[in-house]
Amino acid sequence: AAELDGVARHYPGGVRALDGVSMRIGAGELVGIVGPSGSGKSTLLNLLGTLDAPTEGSVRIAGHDVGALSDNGRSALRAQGIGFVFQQFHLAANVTALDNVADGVLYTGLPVRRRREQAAAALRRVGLADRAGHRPHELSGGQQQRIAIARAVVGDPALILADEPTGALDTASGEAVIRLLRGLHAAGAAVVVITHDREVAAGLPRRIHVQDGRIAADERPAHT
Amino acid sequence: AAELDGVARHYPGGVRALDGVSMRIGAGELVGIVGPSGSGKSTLLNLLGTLDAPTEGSVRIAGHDVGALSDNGRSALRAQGIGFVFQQFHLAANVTALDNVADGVLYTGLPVRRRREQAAAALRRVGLADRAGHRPHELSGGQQQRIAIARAVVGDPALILADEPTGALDTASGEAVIRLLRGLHAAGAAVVVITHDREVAAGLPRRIHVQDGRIAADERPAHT
Ligand SMILES: Nc1ncnc2c1ncn2[C@@H]1O[C@H](COP(=O)(O)OP(=O)(O)OP(=O)(O)O)[C@@H](O)[C@H]1O
Ligand SMILES: Nc1ncnc2c1ncn2[C@@H]1O[C@H](COP(=O)(O)OP(=O)(O)OP(=O)(O)O)[C@@H](O)[C@H]1O
Ligand SMILES: [Mg+2]
Ligand SMILES: [Mg+2]
Repeated sequence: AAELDGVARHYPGGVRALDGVSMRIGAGELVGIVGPSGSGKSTLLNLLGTLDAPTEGSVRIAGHDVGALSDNGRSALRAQGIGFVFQQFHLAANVTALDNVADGVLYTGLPVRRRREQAAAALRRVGLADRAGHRPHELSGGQQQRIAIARAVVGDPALILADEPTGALDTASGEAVIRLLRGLHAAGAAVVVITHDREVAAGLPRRIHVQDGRIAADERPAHT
Repeated sequence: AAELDGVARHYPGGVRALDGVSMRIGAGELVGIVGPSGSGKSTLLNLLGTLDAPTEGSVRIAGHDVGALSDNGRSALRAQGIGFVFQQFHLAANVTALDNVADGVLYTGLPVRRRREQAAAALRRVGLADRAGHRPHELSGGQQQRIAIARAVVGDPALILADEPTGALDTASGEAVIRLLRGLHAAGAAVVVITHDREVAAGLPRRIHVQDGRIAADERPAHT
C-alpha cells in the first residue's frame, strides 16, 4: 500500500505543483488519476514511486516512511517492488529493446542470460518480440512506449505506476496494454494509471481527479 | 503543395517502413493521417517535411524535387515554409520556453528582440505565457507539447506537419490545440495531422489510412 499525508511539492519561483494532498492506495487496488495538463498528476506519481521527495508532508510505501530512508533504502524499495512507466519513456538510447527491458530486473542479481529470457517473454506480451535487437531510435513512438511498459512489468512488481501508458498508442494497441495491466491487477498487483483517455478512465474502478495541485474528487463508482 | 510518388523507405535488416506510397497534399488542405502503431505514419510525415529521404521514389514540395536539392537547399525550403511538431517534442534542453519557440523563426534573420516578441505571442496562444522563463525539464509533458506546437506555428508557415499534437494533452487542452491548427488552416496554411484520437480524426475533412507501410484508404467524406 502507498500513502500520502498532507503532501505539498513546490518549486523555486512560486510554482505549487501539489498542495495539501492526502490519499491512500491499497494493496492490489486499480486506480486512475485524471486531470488537466499541468495539474500535478506526474508529480503525484513520482512521489508515490519514491522518485521525488515532498516539500511538506509524508509518503509511506509498504509501511516505510520514505523520508526517513537513505538514498540506498529508497532505491532498494523501488527495485523490490515498484514498476514505473514514465510519460516520456526514458529508455536507454544505445541499448537494444531486449536489454532495456532486462534492466527492469537488474536488481534481482540474476545472470544476464536469465534476465534476458524474462525480458524476451515481456516483449512477447507487448507484441514486439521481433524487434528485440532494435534500439529506441529505430522504433516508432508507440513501439518505444510498449518497450517502456515491458520494462515496468518484467519483474512482476507489487506496485505498477503508469504515466499515460497509452498516450502514443492507437486504440487497438492501447486496449492491449490496458488488458495487460488489468491482468497484473487480477494477479494481485496494485496498479495506478494516469490517463487523459476518456474510455480508459471510464473503465477504472476508482478515479482520483487532480486540479491545480489538489485532489478535486476521489470517485469510487459503485459496482463497475 | 506536397507530393509523394512511388515512395518507399526501408531500413537495414529488412524493415520496410513504407512501400509504394503515392499521394498529394494540396495548398491550404487539412488532412489527417491515421493507422496502427508502427504502420509508417511518422516516416511519411518526415518525408513530407524533407527531414528524411526516400529509399525509392520522389518527393516534391512546392514544386521542388527534394532529392535534387542540396542539404542547404532542403533546410532553406524547410525554414521558409514548414512548421513541424515532433512526436517526441525535441525541445532544446537547457533553453527557456521562450527561446525554444523563438528558434521557430531563427531563419528570418530578425533580431532576437523581435523573434522573442513573436515567440511570446505564440506562447500566449497555447496558454503558457506565464511559463516563458522555464526550461523543458521544469514543465509537464503536456506543457512541453504545447511549447513544441508554439514553435511550429510561430512563423506562420505555409505547411504545418503535426505528429500526434494532442498525444500528451487532456481533452480540453487538446481541443484548444485543434482549434489553433484549424485557425491556421482557415488562414490559408496546409495542415497535416497524425492522430490516433478518434474524435480528432472524425472532425477532419480528409483521412489517409496507413497500414503496414502502405496507404490502405484515402477517405474524403462528403460535406464534412
Ligand atoms: N531507424 C530505423 N531502423 C529500423 N526500423 C525503423 C527505423 N525507424 C523506424 N523504423 C520502423 O519503421 C516502422 C514505421 O515507423 P513509424 O515511426 O513511421 O511508425 P508510426 O506509424 O509513426 O508508429 P507510432 O504510432 O507508434 O508512432 C516501424 O516498424 C519502426 O520500427
Ligand atoms: N522542476 C520544475 N520546476 C518548476 N515547475 C515544475 C517543475 N516540474 C514540474 N513543474 C510544474 O508543476 C506542475 C505540475 O506538473 P506535472 O508534471 O505534475 O503535471 P501533469 O498533471 O502531469 O501534466 P501533463 O498532463 O501535461 O503531463 C506544472 O505546472 C509544471 O510546470
Ligand atoms: Mg504528466
Ligand atoms: Mg509515430
